[in-house]
Amino acid sequence: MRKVAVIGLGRFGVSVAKRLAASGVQVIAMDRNGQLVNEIKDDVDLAVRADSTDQQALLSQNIDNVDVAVVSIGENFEAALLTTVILKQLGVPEVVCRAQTEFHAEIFRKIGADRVIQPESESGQSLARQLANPQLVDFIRLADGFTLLEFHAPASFCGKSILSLALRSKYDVNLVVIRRAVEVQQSGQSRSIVKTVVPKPDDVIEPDDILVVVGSDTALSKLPRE
Amino acid sequence: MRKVAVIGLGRFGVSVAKRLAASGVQVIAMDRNGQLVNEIKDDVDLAVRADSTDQQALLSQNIDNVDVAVVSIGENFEAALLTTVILKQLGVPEVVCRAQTEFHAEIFRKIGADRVIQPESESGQSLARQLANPQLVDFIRLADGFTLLEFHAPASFCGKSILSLALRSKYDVNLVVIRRAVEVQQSGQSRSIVKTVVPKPDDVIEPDDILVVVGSDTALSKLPRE
Ligand SMILES: Nc1ncnc2c1ncn2[C@@H]1O[C@H](COP(=O)(O)OP(=O)(O)OP(=O)(O)O)[C@@H](O)[C@H]1O
Ligand SMILES: Nc1ncnc2c1ncn2[C@@H]1O[C@H](COP(=O)(O)OP(=O)(O)OP(=O)(O)O)[C@@H](O)[C@H]1O
Repeated sequence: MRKVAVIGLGRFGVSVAKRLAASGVQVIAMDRNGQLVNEIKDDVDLAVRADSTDQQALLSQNIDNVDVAVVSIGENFEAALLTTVILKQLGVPEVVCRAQTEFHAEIFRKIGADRVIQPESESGQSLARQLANPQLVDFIRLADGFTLLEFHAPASFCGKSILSLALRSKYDVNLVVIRRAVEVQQSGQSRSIVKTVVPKPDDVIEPDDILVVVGSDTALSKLPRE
Repeated sequence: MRKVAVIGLGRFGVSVAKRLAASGVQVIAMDRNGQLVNEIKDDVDLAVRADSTDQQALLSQNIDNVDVAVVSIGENFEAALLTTVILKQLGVPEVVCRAQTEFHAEIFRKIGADRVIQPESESGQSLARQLANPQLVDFIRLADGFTLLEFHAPASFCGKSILSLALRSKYDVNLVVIRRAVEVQQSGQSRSIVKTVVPKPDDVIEPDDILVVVGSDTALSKLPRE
């Protein structure tokens, strides 16, 4: 079972730790602030009060045995750097660091961080993407620059069959599923529920359909939006 | 053309403003700190130094005519609240507020924010989702009993074209992407990397291909495994 250490229980660290634990990953949460450790202990497998720049403290908690360590120490940049260096020296396969700016991010990479996250910048870009594409419902990053994207069917697609749209050859995207509102009769009343449909070649796109597609960001940006 | 105002040029605000401008949206960036306004003026349509709690200042910049206003004032919570209230009074259709905590988020919603973003919490969940699923695909958004499954291409599929396999009509599953090992030449050495491919109708399945498919659990259980 995947074992992840989250060091630094600010808003970012707490969010990572709780969400990981909820997904069935084994989580060790660490902070030098005892109160924060206390607040999270019911949500994770192990909550430890310790100074992460102390190699002994890390070893005594078997942090060297985790698959991933997330270093989410914010303002204390030196502590974050030192913790990262120690973790790589202890052989932790993947170390993810939260950085305040691109400058900080560069330094984390140079000292061995496998991945660097800038929350404000990431979620700023995520919001911008949604505001620029109001039909966007959700998207998920897949590996290798591929994204899974949900958006309202553009008017130009409606009434056309999946086959005739030829999304793969025209746009290099794959239509994964369609979410469609359908009328259901339930105890004498008609109500609308959303059904997930695996699109067949002869299926016709309806207005209000939500299309779930996969493709590279470049390919997705070429899809019609209106 | 979509017109968005970004008020507060911290890391989040700058990220939203620049990414929006790059997507072809008309952006007005505002901050009371002249230096920040100066730093962004080449990246947006209009960069204004002003106090956003001053209704006159907002009106003189036609902020009441934007489609969306993003209030990304961080530490100055009262200013963020007041700005939000003014924007809704001026009739801005959509006001998005950046909140520091769930408590702040609640208050923004109560005073009329249409949307509230908590960057640290959002990107923490996004990282957790990726760490919990190293192949980076999320099954939860494909609700309604649909699952995304990755499996080695069965021998019976190899050498066949995607079109001839007719997965959708035969098995009621959708082939999302194929992960395929390819040889790459890098500085005189040949190495193998895994590429993610959007399958085209004429593509032929190769041995060792990993097929990523979507379908109901029942449908997936009927796929050949050998
Ligand atoms: N040497 C250390 N060992 C363990 N924990 C530490 C150490 N130094 C700082 N921390 C912890 O890191 C946590 C996060 O730090 P801080 O709150 O500065 O980060 P932040 O990036 O502002 O957080 P947020 O995720 O809320 O934006 C704090 O709870 C702090 O106690
Ligand atoms: N009344 C105001 N009018 C205009 N701008 C303001 C006002 N009050 C604060 N600001 C600006 O809001 C900006 C963002 O605030 P601050 O840096 O506190 O936010 P933050 O949330 O910490 O930012 P980040 O996005 O980097 O996390 C600052 O540049 C500040 O000058």
